[in-house]
Amino acid sequence: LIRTERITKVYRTGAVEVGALCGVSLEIREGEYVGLMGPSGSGKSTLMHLLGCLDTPTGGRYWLGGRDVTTLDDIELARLRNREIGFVFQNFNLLPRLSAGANVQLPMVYAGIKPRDRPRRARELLEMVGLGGRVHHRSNELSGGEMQRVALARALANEPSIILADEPTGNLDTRTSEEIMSLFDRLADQGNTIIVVTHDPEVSAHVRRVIRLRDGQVESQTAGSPA
Amino acid sequence: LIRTERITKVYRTGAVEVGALCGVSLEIREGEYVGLMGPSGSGKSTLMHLLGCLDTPTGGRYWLGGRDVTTLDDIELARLRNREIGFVFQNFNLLPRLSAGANVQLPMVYAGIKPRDRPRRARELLEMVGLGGRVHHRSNELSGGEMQRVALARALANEPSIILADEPTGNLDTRTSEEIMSLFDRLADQGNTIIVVTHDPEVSAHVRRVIRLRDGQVESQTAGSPA
Ligand SMILES: Nc1ncnc2c1ncn2[C@@H]1O[C@H](COP(=O)(O)OP(=O)(O)OP(=O)(O)O)[C@@H](O)[C@H]1O
Ligand SMILES: Nc1ncnc2c1ncn2[C@@H]1O[C@H](COP(=O)(O)OP(=O)(O)OP(=O)(O)O)[C@@H](O)[C@H]1O
Ligand SMILES: [Mg+2]
Ligand SMILES: [Mg+2]
Repeated sequence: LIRTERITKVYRTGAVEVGALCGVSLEIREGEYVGLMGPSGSGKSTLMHLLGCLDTPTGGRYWLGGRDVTTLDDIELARLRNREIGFVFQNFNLLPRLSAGANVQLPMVYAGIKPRDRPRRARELLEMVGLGGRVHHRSNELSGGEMQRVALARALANEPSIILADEPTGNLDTRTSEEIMSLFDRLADQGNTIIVVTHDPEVSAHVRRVIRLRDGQVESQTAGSPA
Repeated sequence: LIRTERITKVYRTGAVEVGALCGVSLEIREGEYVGLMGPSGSGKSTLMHLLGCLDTPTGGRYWLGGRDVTTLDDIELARLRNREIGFVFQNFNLLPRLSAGANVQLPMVYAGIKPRDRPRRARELLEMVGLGGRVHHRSNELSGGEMQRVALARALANEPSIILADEPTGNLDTRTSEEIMSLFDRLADQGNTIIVVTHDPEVSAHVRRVIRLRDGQVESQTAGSPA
């Protein structure tokens, strides 16, 4: 489903060049439940943005569902992102002045879901992440962990078959974190493809395969939870 | 040093009122090394903002250094925050277009540190958190864990005697997280007063006392690391 061949990403900022990813080749089959780990600054978010078609690589190839994404035009890319991929951002990326419910409905608007169906679906998704009581709260009036869960609910708005979650439990206490991971476990059991960035061993214990990055390269790949 | 008596905080958003803190009384002596834990939404960040004089309680009393903070005017409060308290925000709160070094220098400007001394001090603080190579990078060009560490370096800019850190390791891998906690350990050994919000038992294992919140109230207080 997801195949990359030596993808690289270099950020140019002013006179400085930062090699965030240096030749990453990996293959993730449909329905796999993968953890992505590695030190701070090793390139996890960069890789996730490339896999989620939110950014383009500086070099290398990326095939999604057998199609080379560089051959897709902007409209096809946007449609793919909106219908097939759910992305949970490390910094949540919510619209601060919109309510939690409105944030979750936003992807549904672009997917053409009927207006009368959206509020109920948004409420159900927020209840699934434990925020049924916060539907009408503005996202800038929520706690860190609450915003993080709204970002997850929004990522699931269009029932994507590929879920990319960048540190979905970083701001959550142990019990809430377990509730979120059992939600991911259910989504994995339903046959969805899931990639979770984490540095928490309790989170990576749920996945079936771990890819470890270091300095922009794949350092190791293991099946199941890491030692 | 820090004493609160039944402080409460109610957020009014539109027609809804959210009781974030409901009567919290606690005492923290100079040089104590305290962990603040509790579920997502239990009021940890709210309490930290009140203790850091970044917000005012809806009710109750708060004495800092023996002075009732409600008697201080805005100028005295700003001076206290800038000179005595270092605050690490859960959402980093960096100026995105400024470099890491410029962000760390900002509190020094308000404290009247000479311009020629600021760059070296900022560099030293960034090196202390492992970011010596990122001094001139804009903070919106950094990874999540890198931004978090710039926020910590900035909080230490004026060598505050009280350090309030809201989830300082949420975005860090285990090894970087340990480096940051050994920095906090050193600051504690030097006699600074430290309060760290965390939900990570490996972080709370470093502190000498844990205060647990639930639904806006103190649920328990223990000495040393929690079970
Ligand atoms: N600006 C605000 N306006 C309205 N309600 C708020 C605001 N900030 C926080 N709240 C609410 O107050 C409660 C406590 O929030 P707080 O941020 O203190 O929790 P927290 O313990 O830090 O949570 P987390 O671990 O998720 O960061 C939450 O339920 C939240 O919805
Ligand atoms: N927009 C950007 N411009 C320039 N450099 C960037 C940008 N985003 C990230 N970087 C750099 O690229 C490297 C990889 O960043 P990335 O965000 O992928 O790391 P990460 O593994 O997600 O880290 P963390 O665990 O701290 O979130 C970092 O060293 C960072 O400084
Ligand atoms: Mg990241
Ligand atoms: Mg918080």
